[in-house]
Amino acid sequence: QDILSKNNRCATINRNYFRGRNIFCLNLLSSPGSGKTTLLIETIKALNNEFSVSVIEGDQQTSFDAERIRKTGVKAVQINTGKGCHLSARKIGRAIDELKPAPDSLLFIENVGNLVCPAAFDLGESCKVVVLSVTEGADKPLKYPDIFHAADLMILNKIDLLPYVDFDVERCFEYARRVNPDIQTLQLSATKGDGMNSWLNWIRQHRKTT
Amino acid sequence: QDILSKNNRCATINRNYFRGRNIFCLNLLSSPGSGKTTLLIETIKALNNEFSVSVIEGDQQTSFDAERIRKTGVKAVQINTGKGCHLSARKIGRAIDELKPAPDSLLFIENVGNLVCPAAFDLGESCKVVVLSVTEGADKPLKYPDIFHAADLMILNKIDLLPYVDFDVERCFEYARRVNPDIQTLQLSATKGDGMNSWLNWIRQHRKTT
Ligand SMILES: Nc1nc2c(ncn2[C@@H]2O[C@H](COP(=O)(O)OP(=O)(O)OP(=O)(O)O)[C@@H](O)[C@H]2O)c(=O)[nH]1
Ligand SMILES: Nc1nc2c(ncn2[C@@H]2O[C@H](COP(=O)(O)OP(=O)(O)OP(=O)(O)O)[C@@H](O)[C@H]2O)c(=O)[nH]1
Ligand SMILES: [Mg+2]
Ligand SMILES: [Mg+2]
Ligand SMILES: [Zn+2]
Ligand SMILES: [Zn+2]
Repeated sequence: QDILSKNNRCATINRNYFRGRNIFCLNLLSSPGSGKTTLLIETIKALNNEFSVSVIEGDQQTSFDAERIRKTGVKAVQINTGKGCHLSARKIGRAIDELKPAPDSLLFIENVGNLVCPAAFDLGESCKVVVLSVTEGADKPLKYPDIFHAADLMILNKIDLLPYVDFDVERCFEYARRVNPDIQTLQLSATKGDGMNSWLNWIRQHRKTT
Repeated sequence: QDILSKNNRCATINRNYFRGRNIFCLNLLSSPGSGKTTLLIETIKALNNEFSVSVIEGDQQTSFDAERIRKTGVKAVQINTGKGCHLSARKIGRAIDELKPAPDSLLFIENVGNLVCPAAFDLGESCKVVVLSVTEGADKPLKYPDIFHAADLMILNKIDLLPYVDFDVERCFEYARRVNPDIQTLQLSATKGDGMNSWLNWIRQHRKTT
């Protein structure tokens, strides 16, 4: 319990930093390979003229994801967690010092691919967004409930693969609402572009109201 | 560190239990939704007349997976880990008491869907098998190296979806061998059946030699 209370103190410092500079910070969560980085790249391409965007990447090893993000032209810092299975608010605090995100900007944190532990660690973000891909099965919200309970928005990704998998979209969203009645839901394909507009509008809208 | 040494003492007890009864125990690891349960169901259907099979299921919540396994006619015990992100040897020890797997049998442990933490916890198994699906991306062995380093076998699943995703099979296997030069690799489709024979033969062969 001591780890969480230390983490929450750092999270409060981060949140005050973001609020003081009007930075809208999103914490992206998912299983490994659900499409977080692909979604971020397409999001940056669509919003880059509208907002200043920067990204903090979290992975056990490699800086592949930060390198993919930097190719879009925006700043990205890579955190390697080693044996660690989630990002902590302390690590984010240090990354913010390095990244120096602009005031009034969008900051995306791509967490380590893990549907369990990141749910418990507040990073100081404005909202948590959980990404689930249709290839993982519709039962995940009930089997891995904590992260769907902690999320403000659930994005169902890879809907271009729906013709090839056995996946019931409405049932999956119903499961998510069973775990978290307030969760909002969107469906899209990060590679094909379907549904991206509803995600971009969600960002525009929540940036103002959060 | 104390957690791991306590776990390892329980793992040794489990391993002696298995050895004493000639039980071949496999610990299946993957991201959420890579296809562990689907693979187990198809494996049981193929081997059920040859061996006695039983299964220990690990999930944060629900007993969906144990119920799916029981529909094949074999015994299954469900462990719910709650906030826990991996199975421990102690939990397996208790499940063995409940399950009472037959001598000379096959015992599958389906771990919690998580490519990070389960790598560090010895359950007393004969071998660790990591399942990766083609929809997750070929970079996973380098980004989540510990679990590929710990595994004896890597199964690439959902190869029926290769035509619809950008995935280089040889590169992925090369990445896995970079992290673990001794890892063996197989590719299959648990739903379509392609490649299942090489997996069944791997089981038959390793059961004798391990
Ligand atoms: N068909 C399809 N593939 C997608 C989509 N989005 C991502 N992918 C593919 O899914 C794989 C993983 O994508 P990434 O963006 O690397 O996933 P990630 O969540 O960032 O993965 P980690 O950071 O390793 O946890 C890649 O092969 C992508 O091309 C999509 O909408 N449709
Ligand atoms: N196309 C295709 N889909 C598959 C294959 N194997 C599994 N699936 C699908 O993948 C989804 C997840 O399968 P599961 O077997 O539940 O995966 P799991 O690894 O047991 O998931 P968790 O226990 O929740 O971590 C389901 O929709 C399956 O139908 C395959 O070889 N090809
Ligand atoms: Mg990524
Ligand atoms: Mg399963
Ligand atoms: Zn963890
Ligand atoms: Zn863990």
